[in-house]
Amino acid sequence: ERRILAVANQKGGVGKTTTAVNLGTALAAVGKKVLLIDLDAQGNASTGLGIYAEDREFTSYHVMIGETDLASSILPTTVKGMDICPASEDLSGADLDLADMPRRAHLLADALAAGKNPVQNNYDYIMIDCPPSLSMVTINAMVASSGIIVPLQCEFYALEGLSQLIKTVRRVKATLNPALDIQGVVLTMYDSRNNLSAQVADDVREYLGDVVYETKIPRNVKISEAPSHGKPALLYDYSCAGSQAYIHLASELLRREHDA
Amino acid sequence: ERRILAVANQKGGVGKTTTAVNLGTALAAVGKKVLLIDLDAQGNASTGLGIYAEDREFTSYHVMIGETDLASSILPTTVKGMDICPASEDLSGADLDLADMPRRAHLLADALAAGKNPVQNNYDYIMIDCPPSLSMVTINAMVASSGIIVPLQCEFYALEGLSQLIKTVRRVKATLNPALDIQGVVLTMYDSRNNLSAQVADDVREYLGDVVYETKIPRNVKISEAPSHGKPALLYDYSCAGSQAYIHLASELLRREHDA
Ligand SMILES: Nc1ncnc2c1ncn2[C@@H]1O[C@H](COP(=O)(O)OP(=O)(O)OP(=O)(O)O)[C@@H](O)[C@H]1O
Ligand SMILES: Nc1ncnc2c1ncn2[C@@H]1O[C@H](COP(=O)(O)OP(=O)(O)OP(=O)(O)O)[C@@H](O)[C@H]1O
Ligand SMILES: [Mg+2]
Ligand SMILES: [Mg+2]
Repeated sequence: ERRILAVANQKGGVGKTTTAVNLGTALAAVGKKVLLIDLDAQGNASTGLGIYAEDREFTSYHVMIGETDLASSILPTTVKGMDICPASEDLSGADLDLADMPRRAHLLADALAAGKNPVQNNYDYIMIDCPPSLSMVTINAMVASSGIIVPLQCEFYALEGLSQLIKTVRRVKATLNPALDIQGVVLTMYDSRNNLSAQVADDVREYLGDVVYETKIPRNVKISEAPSHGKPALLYDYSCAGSQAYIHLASELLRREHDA
Repeated sequence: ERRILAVANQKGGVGKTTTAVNLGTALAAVGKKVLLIDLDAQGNASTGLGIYAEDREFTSYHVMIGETDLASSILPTTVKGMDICPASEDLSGADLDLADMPRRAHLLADALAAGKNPVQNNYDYIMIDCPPSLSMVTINAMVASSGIIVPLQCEFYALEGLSQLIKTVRRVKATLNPALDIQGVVLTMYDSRNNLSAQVADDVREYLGDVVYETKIPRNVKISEAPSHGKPALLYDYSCAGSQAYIHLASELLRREHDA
């Protein structure tokens, strides 16, 4: 059963890239074949996996506007079993560039399914790292996906955008992709020393119930150091609290998938 | 001398809203008349100043598409001497809505200067809180401004987007607003206990020199607690390290303006 998961939240800096990179790595570590699609113009996921700007010939932008097929853009990463379709700065103007294209909301979904040997058949999990907006690029990710993983920072401002995100998911499900659901909400940068984290966690579990993963990702400096070495936290420091939390999250995700 | 400052950085979660709200409050505290314009669809600056969604009749979106004039959208805030033009969720679709409008990059600048008694004449400082993207909404803020304040989180991923931001500012300065310059870069969420913060701070000062403010904003839980009370940190806890840092930043900003 192939799974395409969009990692999305229009609130900035909540841990989308960190979750896509590290959860993807944990799934690859247990033998799943993983593709990461970087849809953020900043290209943090590409850099965090050791793919520097000069190595990115074809990117997710070129794929969406139809200049190249998806297979030609895919590169191996520093993680065995995980490939990437890298991002480029062109994505920041994508909303206008895609506006006049036919099937503009389906460009990514079509690219994943195109041809005699569709790219999506070559992977067990496809993770899509989204930019911090509800733009046409993020809509493309939602249309291409069967589930959404929502990283949620344990902060007051981060709670505020949740209802707008859920509204958008409902709208995409009703009009563009009936298979879409929120696969799970993962609490990130959880700091057990301050009340705010616990308060936000309680509010979210009350509001969303079982959709929220048991696993909380703690605030852990090793996680933020790893990208400067072009590696996910799991390769940079396997035993740190952050890496262990992403390993737990992967097993919780697999259990949910199995039970579904 | 009236100053319009855009608080911008396409990297998410770096402290744009926190800086616009608290620096604005610190300027109001020393007697400056301040207007905050919230251009982010999440509306965090509006909420952080106690303006809840149901109180926002006309918003920055309505102003930009020409449905209302700027003066009709302005509300007082919990801070004496600071008004706000609030945001709404409609902004998330703004790039497409503005695409066909004439002078689409100048809509905000025109609204600020419109009429016999232009709104911009009623304030000493106008701070514009931008969304985490280089979209047409952020371009509007850059075209309307005389300076840009760039909050920069002391993290590796945050450094990555800096060159793209500087490139965009140069392009806007060359084609749309010759008066535009980077007024300053402010280091945020600085954590003196970890090396990463110090390393990023050194890298940025080496790359940008004096553009970087001396004042660093420390990571401080009071800052992230304040928005849940609808108040800026300066009103929530005046003596905490975070509030004091924003007061220092305001005096450093005023000194730069005076010397300029
Ligand atoms: N659990 C954690 N502990 C410590 N730092 C973290 C953690 N998760 C993420 N970070 C750091 O916080 C910052 C924001 O995370 P990240 O870039 O993954 O968020 P994002 O949602 O992808 O941001 P954007 O909205 O800009 O795409 C990064 O510098 C990252 O290294
Ligand atoms: N100095 C600080 N210490 C502790 N927490 C902070 C600090 N500055 C900001 N925060 C918190 O970090 C989070 C991100 O800050 P903020 O929302 O201001 O960033 P932003 O750049 O406006 O985000 P976005 O890109 O989503 O607009 C918020 O929850 C805020 O309360
Ligand atoms: Mg990201
Ligand atoms: Mg903000």
